[in-house]
Amino acid sequence: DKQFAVIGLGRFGGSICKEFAKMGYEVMAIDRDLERVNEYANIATQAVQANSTDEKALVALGIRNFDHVIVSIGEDIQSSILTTLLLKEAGVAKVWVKAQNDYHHKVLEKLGADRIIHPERDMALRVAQLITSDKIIDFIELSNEHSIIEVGVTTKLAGQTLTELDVRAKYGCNIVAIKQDNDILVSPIADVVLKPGDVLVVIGQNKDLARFQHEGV
Amino acid sequence: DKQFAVIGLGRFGGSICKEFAKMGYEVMAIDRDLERVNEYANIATQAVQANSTDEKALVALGIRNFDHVIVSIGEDIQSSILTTLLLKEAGVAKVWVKAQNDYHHKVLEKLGADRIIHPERDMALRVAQLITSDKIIDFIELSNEHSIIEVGVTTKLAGQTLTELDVRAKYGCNIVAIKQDNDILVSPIADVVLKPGDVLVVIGQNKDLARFQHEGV
Ligand SMILES: Nc1ncnc2c1ncn2[C@@H]1O[C@H](COP(=O)(O)OP(=O)(O)OP(=O)(O)O)[C@@H](O)[C@H]1O
Ligand SMILES: Nc1ncnc2c1ncn2[C@@H]1O[C@H](COP(=O)(O)OP(=O)(O)OP(=O)(O)O)[C@@H](O)[C@H]1O
Repeated sequence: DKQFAVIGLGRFGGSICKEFAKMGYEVMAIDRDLERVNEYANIATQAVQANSTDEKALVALGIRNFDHVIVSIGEDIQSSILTTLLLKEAGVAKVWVKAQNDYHHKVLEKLGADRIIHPERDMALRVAQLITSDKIIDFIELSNEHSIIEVGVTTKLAGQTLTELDVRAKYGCNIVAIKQDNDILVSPIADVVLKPGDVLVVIGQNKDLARFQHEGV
Repeated sequence: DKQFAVIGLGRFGGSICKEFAKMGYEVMAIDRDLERVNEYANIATQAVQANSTDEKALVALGIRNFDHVIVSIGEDIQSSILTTLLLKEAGVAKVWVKAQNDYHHKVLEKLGADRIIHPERDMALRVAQLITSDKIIDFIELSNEHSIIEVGVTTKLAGQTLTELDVRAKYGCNIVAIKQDNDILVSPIADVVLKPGDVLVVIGQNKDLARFQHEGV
């Protein structure tokens, strides 16, 4: 059974603890602020007050026994960096760190952080896409060139089946699911008749998706 | 052409401004902290120092002419709430707000916020899934019961084609794309021979995806 610890109980770290608890996983919640620690006393398996830049404190917590530690210290970039260094030096296998900006990211990379996370920046990219494309209900980046988008079925598309629409031939995109009446149809869906208010989940290259949005919807 | 404004230039609001600028959209960047405003002077179309809880300041900025305003004030929940109230009363059509917690979310809902965003919490859910499932490379929630996951092709699956694997019949999941050699194959992909290191992008109901992960990969 893997041992998890979260250092820094802000919105990100705190949500990770809550999710672990909900999934039935044990987690040690660590923060230097006693109020935060108390907030998680009944959520995490253990909630401990400690300053993670204090090597002795980390040793006392037995941090080297943890398989996976998440560092979610925000504003104090130097503390986040020092904590990451100490964790990797202690031999923790997986250290995932929330980064504040590109400089923070570069330093963490050099220190061997196993994964660097930018929650606000990644969500901002998604929100910017949603705001600027009227027809997109949701947008998920798969790679630099491919995405998955959700678009609503308008009167233009309603009454047709996917076979009739033939999105693959016309736009090079694939409709992988249809959200209809609070349900998601995954497959086979070629003969489903589209209704206004349905949502198409479409995968493809960004330029093809853009064309589909503008001409096909 | 739509007019966008962002109030609060933290990591989330600041990234929205940078993304709008990159996409070629005009945006007004607003913050009460002059240092933040100066940071965005060369990024946003306009960068203005203002306290968004000051109704006169909002009127002076012509805020009612904006089609879409994003409120990304973090720690100061009361300022975020008051700002949202003032924007909706000023008649701004779309007000999207970053929320700190569930209480903040409920109040924003009552005030008519058009979309409420939880970047850190949503990313935490995704990270918790990734950490606890060894085989999942990425995970995107489509709804309460459906997700898209990315799993690596192991020696167990290598050498076969999707037709041979027949994931749809065995697990009720759909493989919608294959990441192979830095490329993404969207379709048709039934006869592609899987190689170790390839990544399968799979859509399905969560319970079916869990079964596929445990037995099929
Ligand atoms: N050296 C440290 N040791 C332990 N905890 C720390 C240390 N430095 C900061 N913290 C804790 O990290 C938590 C998160 O920090 P902060 O609120 O600055 O981050 P944040 O990035 O704004 O958080 P989020 O965006 O996830 O809400 C705080 O509760 C703080 O007490
Ligand atoms: N009343 C206000 N008017 C204008 N700007 C404000 C107001 N209150 C706060 N701000 C600004 O909002 C910005 C973001 O606030 P803060 O850093 O607390 O949020 P945050 O949620 O931690 O940000 P993020 O997670 O996006 O980095 C700050 O730059 C702050 O100056």
